[in-house]
Amino acid sequence: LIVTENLCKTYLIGGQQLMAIKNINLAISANEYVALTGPSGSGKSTLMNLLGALDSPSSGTYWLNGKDVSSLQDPELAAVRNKQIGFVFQTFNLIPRFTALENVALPLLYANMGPEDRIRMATEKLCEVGLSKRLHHKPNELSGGQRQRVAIARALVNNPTILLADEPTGNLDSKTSDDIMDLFENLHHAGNTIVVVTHEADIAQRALRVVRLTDGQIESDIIN
Amino acid sequence: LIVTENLCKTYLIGGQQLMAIKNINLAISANEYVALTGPSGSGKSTLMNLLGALDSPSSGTYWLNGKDVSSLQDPELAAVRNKQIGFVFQTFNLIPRFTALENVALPLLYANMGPEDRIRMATEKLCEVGLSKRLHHKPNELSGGQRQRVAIARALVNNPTILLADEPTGNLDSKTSDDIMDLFENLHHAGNTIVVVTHEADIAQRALRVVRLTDGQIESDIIN
Ligand SMILES: Nc1ncnc2c1ncn2[C@@H]1O[C@H](COP(=O)(O)OP(=O)(O)OP(=O)(O)O)[C@@H](O)[C@H]1O
Ligand SMILES: Nc1ncnc2c1ncn2[C@@H]1O[C@H](COP(=O)(O)OP(=O)(O)OP(=O)(O)O)[C@@H](O)[C@H]1O
Ligand SMILES: [Mg+2]
Ligand SMILES: [Mg+2]
Repeated sequence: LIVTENLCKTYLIGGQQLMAIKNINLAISANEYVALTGPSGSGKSTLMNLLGALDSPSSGTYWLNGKDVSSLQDPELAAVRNKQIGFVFQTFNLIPRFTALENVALPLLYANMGPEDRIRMATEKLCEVGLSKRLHHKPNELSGGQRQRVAIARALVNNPTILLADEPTGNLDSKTSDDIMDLFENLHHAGNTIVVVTHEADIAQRALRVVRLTDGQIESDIIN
Repeated sequence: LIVTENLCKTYLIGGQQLMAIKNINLAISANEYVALTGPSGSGKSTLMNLLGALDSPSSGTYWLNGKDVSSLQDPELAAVRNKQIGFVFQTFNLIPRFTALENVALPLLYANMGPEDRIRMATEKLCEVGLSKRLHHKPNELSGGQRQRVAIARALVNNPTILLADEPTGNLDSKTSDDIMDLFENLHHAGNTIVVVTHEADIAQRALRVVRLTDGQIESDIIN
């Protein structure tokens, strides 16, 4: 499903090359559940952004469903990002002037759903993450963990075949964390593919495979 | 050092009153090390913002060092916020167009330090949090955990007597987390006061007292 070959991402800063990820060779099959771990700064978010087709590599290739992602153009690229992939950003990336409900309903514009169905579906997702009483709050009227859950609901609302979640429980207490991980497991049991970046050992243990990055490279890739 | 009496914060939203915190009575002495825990949305950040004099309560009183904080005006209020208190925000609140070094040096403007001393002090703090190689990166050129550590360095740079840290390790791997908690313990052993909001049990265990919030009120207040 996901295959990368010698994937590299280099930044130019202060006149120097900084290799955020170097020669990543990764293969993830459909219906896998992978945890991506590693120290702060090791390249996890960079890799996730490439897998989510939100960024392009400096070199190397990324095949998604057998297609070279760098050859994709809109509208196909937009469809991949919005319908096939659900992405939970490490910094949430919510739209400040939209309410929780409006933020979560947004990807459904790609699902050819009428406005009533979009509201109903978005409401359902927000209830699943425990935010039934916060539908009409804007991001600055929500706590950190509530914003994180809006980002999670938005990633799940299109029933994606691939969920890419970058540290989805960093702002959540353990009970709420468990609820979110249960949701992810439901998605997995329905046949979908999950990649979760996490710093927490107990979250990583719930995955079936753990890939560890250090200094932009894969240090280990172990079946749980 | 910190005394609150019937502290309340209420928001008006959708025509309704939302009591984020209700009748908080809290007393923290100098040189205490307190963990503040509780479910997502329970009022922890709201309380921290009040303790940091970054926001004012809807009702109730907050005495800091024996003074009623609501009676403070600039420049005394600004001095309290910038010299006496170090605040690590849950969402970091870094200045996007400033580098890590410039962000950390900013509070030192209140310390009457010349520019060379400010650069030296800010560099030292960034090295202490492991960012010696990221001094000239702007926030959008840093990973999530690196931004979090810039926020921590900025809170520590003025050697505050009170450190208020709102989920300071949420984006950090366990080794980096331990390093940060060691820094906090050094500050504590030097006689200062620490309040840390955390969802992680092992971080809470390093404190000497644990205050738990639920639904805006103190549920328990226990010596560790
Ligand atoms: N501006 C606002 N208007 C309305 N409600 C608000 C506003 N800001 C916060 N709230 C609500 O106040 C409650 C407390 O928020 P707070 O940020 O203090 O929670 P928290 O304990 O820090 O949560 P977390 O662990 O998720 O960070 C939340 O339920 C939130 O929805
Ligand atoms: N625009 C940029 N310019 C220069 N360097 C960058 C840029 N963006 C990221 N980096 C660097 O690339 C490296 C990898 O960043 P990345 O965000 O992928 O790390 P991460 O593993 O997600 O870390 P964390 O666990 O802290 O979130 C970091 O060392 C970071 O400083
Ligand atoms: Mg990251
Ligand atoms: Mg909070």
